[in-house]
Amino acid sequence: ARETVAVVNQKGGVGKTTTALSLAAALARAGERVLLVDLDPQANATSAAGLRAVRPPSLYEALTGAAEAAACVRPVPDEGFDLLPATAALAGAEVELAPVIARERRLEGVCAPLAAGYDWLFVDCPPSLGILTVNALTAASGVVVPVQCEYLPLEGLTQLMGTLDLVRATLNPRLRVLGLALTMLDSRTRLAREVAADVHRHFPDQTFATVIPRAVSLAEAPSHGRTIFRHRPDSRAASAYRRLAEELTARAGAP
Amino acid sequence: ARETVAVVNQKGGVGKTTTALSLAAALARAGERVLLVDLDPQANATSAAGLRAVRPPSLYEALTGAAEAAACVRPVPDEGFDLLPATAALAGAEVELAPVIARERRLEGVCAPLAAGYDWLFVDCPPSLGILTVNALTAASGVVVPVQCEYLPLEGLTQLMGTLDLVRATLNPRLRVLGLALTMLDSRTRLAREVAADVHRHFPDQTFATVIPRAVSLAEAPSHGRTIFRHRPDSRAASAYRRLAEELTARAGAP
Ligand SMILES: Nc1ncnc2c1ncn2[C@@H]1O[C@H](COP(=O)(O)OP(=O)(O)OP(=O)(O)O)[C@@H](O)[C@H]1O
Ligand SMILES: Nc1ncnc2c1ncn2[C@@H]1O[C@H](COP(=O)(O)OP(=O)(O)OP(=O)(O)O)[C@@H](O)[C@H]1O
Ligand SMILES: [Mg+2]
Ligand SMILES: [Mg+2]
Repeated sequence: ARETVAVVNQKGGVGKTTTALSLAAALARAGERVLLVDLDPQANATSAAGLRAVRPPSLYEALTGAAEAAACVRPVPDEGFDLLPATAALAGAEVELAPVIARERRLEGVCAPLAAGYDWLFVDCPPSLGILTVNALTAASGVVVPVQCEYLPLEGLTQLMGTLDLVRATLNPRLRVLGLALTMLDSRTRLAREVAADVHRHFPDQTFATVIPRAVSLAEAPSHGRTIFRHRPDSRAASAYRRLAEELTARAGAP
Repeated sequence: ARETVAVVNQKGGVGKTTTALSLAAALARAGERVLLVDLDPQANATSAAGLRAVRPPSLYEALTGAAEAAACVRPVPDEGFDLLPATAALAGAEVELAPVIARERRLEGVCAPLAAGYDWLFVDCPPSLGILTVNALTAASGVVVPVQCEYLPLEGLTQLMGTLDLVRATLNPRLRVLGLALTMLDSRTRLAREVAADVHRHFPDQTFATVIPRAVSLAEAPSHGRTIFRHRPDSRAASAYRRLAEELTARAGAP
């Protein structure tokens, strides 16, 4: 694959799932071969992609070695990308993997045989910096960090950058930040504009120029099991994620 | 204490921290003795209460037995409640506690000697159903569940209720739901009204009548290290949390 992108931020509700899903869908519509890996036991990406009652084998079986990774992948109807789905069983993986040798490399092992079949892999991470997220950072070639334009989310960025440095030093030297994406921007509020300006000031080169606006269409789409491109293809939100996908492509490694 | 309240929801960014903090502050202003326990390694409640560079001992030292619980508690200036603060070290607790006998009862042991000194204990939980949250559910007498009025947060409610049943059956028979609080309601959007109606339909008795509106003042307050009652005391947001505190008091056990 050209890039294996971990979509990561330990702060809750900042748009990781929405961003991973929408980037995967945008690139698939541009003709790329895309695999979305749902690494969150809450399985929001799986549900938002329209897969509601996922039976094994899922990512859990692939991580624990109970099934071949390829057997767990399924196509997402009408969207054009593939999905490696999560189930609630993944919650047990954090504890079950704790004593395993090289426990941070399990996802790397799952993705390795799949990477040749896709141009892009996206990994939707849970809101924590625990074993699952570290697995994503170890398997990834780069990270995209959704940043919600409010104070508490901004505070978490420093800790996240420290974790990236640590993973780069101990587990994955090739890991880099592909970009910070400002999400859910409500540009009418001064707080949002101030936080956005702060992020630009501290991370001038890394912050994507494209900003994702706050848009109820993005919150509605999961209830229909559709991405924004099927729910509201002509919306500002859809074109924002299309532009973000183009920016990401420009920053990514050569095809 | 009259109640030890776990503020819980594994979905990220639904208002757990804002609700735990604002309820603690509202009750303190009503003359109650209140302790807020920050159980999240991201320490958002600690930071939002104005404590920025917390040195040990913190909740981490209390949980691991390295320090007495009482030695870790500190008053929050100008707010009138006490805080048992979190630090990033708590992230290690999930893994460190995994092999410990009765690991789900650590927080119960921390809270037990403190409970006599307060009318209310509030525990702000991280966005997961891992060992830390299970500790909160085991130590608590009741839970308050903030529910953000969107689809993905609604999906997580069923899983949460299953976890509460499991904890009630295996660890804490007295655990009950004190209420579901609809948060961040943007009543102009049909999605929010539909989700709110859904929650009322499925949980008619448990849903608080008070709804917390979406209000930028609540997102701004943490940047000043103040609760809404010092940041915007006359706002709709402040009076909403005051009313929520009154509703909670009516449902709580006898003083
Ligand atoms: N730009 C946006 N405008 C409006 N709502 C949005 C936007 N992006 C995401 N949402 C909604 O906000 C909520 C949180 O988003 P999302 O679930 O993508 O965040 P997350 O970081 O993956 O959360 P978690 O930490 O729980 O995994 C969801 O209900 C989602 O549908
Ligand atoms: N009613 C509201 N109106 C507007 N913003 C709000 C409201 N309640 C909370 N916020 C803001 O929304 C963001 C998420 O809220 P909060 O941190 O309280 O949620 P949480 O459930 O504790 O998140 P996490 O899962 O990361 O612990 C924060 O930036 C907060 O300041
Ligand atoms: Mg998510
Ligand atoms: Mg929180």
